[in-house]
Amino acid sequence: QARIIAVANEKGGVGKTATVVNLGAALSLKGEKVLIVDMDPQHNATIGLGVDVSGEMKTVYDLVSTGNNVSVRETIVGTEWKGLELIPSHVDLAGAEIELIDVEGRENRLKDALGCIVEEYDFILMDTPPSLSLLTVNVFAFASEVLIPCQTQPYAFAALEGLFDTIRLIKEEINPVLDISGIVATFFDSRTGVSHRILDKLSDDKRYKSLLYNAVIRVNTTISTSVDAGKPVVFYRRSSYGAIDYIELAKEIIKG
Amino acid sequence: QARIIAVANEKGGVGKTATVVNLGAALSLKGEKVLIVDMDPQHNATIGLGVDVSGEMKTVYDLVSTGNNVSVRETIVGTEWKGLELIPSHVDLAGAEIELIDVEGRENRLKDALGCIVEEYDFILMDTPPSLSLLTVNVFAFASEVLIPCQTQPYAFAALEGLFDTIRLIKEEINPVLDISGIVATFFDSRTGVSHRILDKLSDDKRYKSLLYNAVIRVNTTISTSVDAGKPVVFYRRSSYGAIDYIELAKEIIKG
Ligand SMILES: Nc1ncnc2c1ncn2[C@@H]1O[C@H](COP(=O)(O)OP(=O)(O)OP(=O)(O)O)[C@@H](O)[C@H]1O
Ligand SMILES: Nc1ncnc2c1ncn2[C@@H]1O[C@H](COP(=O)(O)OP(=O)(O)OP(=O)(O)O)[C@@H](O)[C@H]1O
Ligand SMILES: [Mg+2]
Ligand SMILES: [Mg+2]
Repeated sequence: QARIIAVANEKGGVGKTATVVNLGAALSLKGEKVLIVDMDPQHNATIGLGVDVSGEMKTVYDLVSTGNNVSVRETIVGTEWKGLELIPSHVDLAGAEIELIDVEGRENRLKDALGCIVEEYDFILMDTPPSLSLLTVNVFAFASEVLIPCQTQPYAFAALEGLFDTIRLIKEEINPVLDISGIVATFFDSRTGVSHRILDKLSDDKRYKSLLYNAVIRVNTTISTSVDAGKPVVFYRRSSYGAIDYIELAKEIIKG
Repeated sequence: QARIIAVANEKGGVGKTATVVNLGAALSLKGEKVLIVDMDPQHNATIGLGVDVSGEMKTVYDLVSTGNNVSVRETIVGTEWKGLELIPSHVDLAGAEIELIDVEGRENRLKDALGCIVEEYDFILMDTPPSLSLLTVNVFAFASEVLIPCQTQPYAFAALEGLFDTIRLIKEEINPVLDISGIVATFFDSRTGVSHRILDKLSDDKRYKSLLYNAVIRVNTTISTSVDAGKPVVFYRRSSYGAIDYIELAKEIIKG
């Protein structure tokens, strides 16, 4: 039975996509069978995995929209790397919110579509847009865990409180098994005071300290360069900080 | 008559708030009278200007929601700096989307509320969340210009095409005077190849080259440190790259 993990934070640019792509790849490197679901219309995880959505390909849009009778297997694409598969996204996904406005059970479209493949993976990692849209709610309705990337910056730390409230509400109203499994500090820059200050705030705050992973993702330009190459950083340059940090995080998550 | 500028980009974390706060401050430093409107429920621009929204204060939420009869003047707060005023945001703003779902003319709530004060400022800068929500549409309906921060990173560059489409649609359907006034490159790091490559792509692409400001915002940790101090970077440390770059941008924007 797969661990179904939503990677979410309404604050933008904190490393959600970087975490889905690179943690997913690091888990596959450790022999886990991983499915990545790109639920962001900006389809950044799809780009980061080097997958080019051509005209014929089915995407997560086809799964959640009402017009199509597409089976989930038709939407799963392989990547260059063993044990790492993807359900790609597409810009059309932005229209799903309006299309589903009057549809009964619209928050469970993803869960209904993916329920039948859960046994085939060890991990399902889902990327979300930086907003609490119907797409993010669909991801929360299906997930059993939420992994929260938190940039070591003041705005990102300030966003945590609201995010915890949101997840508590989802747990009460939509998905009783949903829990926050962890917070991973990202963009850590040991040369700057603000990074240390925010990391200290995370480890001192009683709401967050027990959830904070030991693995910290350092700021590392190889992570962005690897996006350009359409490869996760662990497959782009194993010796980089980005690769080392995401492998550390993968080890910690596998231990559970 | 004020120049009414929306600072927007659906890609998260590209420096929208940093641009609103720091460009706004730099413009006020040059003697312009500036109003900042924080239309993001995460109220980051409010935090960045050191304004603490206490129980009694009226916010932009009071202006757009239906229950309150609040005049715009009640929502305007001064900051520590001359010529720089703010309409703060509040987390309650996230609820406005649902509350306004059946309200006639819901996209023009902000425009209707702020129309009467346009004569009193030289610039009105509006911060937006990283999504195309009703809040962002309200900002686009009121603005006459859109300033787009674009991080010199692959995902941010990829987001431009969709953003241009969105703005074209808003111009056709809601606000015929809306135009993109410029793109400002942000987080530029001269030490990394990816930054140079994306800056080159911006200046070579015929869709973007004529819109690209000469001023480039370099990556600079003083920008985040200044957030911690609740001060725009031009008032926190005038000699920093962040302050120098935003003053350059302000000069270019004043020249129009
Ligand atoms: N540790 C890191 N060091 C340096 N750059 C990083 C790091 N993690 C991510 N990046 C880069 O920073 C940018 C923001 O990260 P990313 O897009 O993954 O964040 P996000 O939370 O998914 O953003 P959005 O809110 O738009 O979905 C990207 O260009 C990415 O390549
Ligand atoms: N030029 C810069 N150099 C270094 N850090 C920066 C720079 N500009 C902004 N930052 C910091 O990077 C983070 C992201 O910037 P910011 O929050 O302004 O982006 P945004 O587009 O408003 O994000 P969101 O999409 O969440 O609204 C913040 O912590 C900010 O302080
Ligand atoms: Mg993302
Ligand atoms: Mg912002």
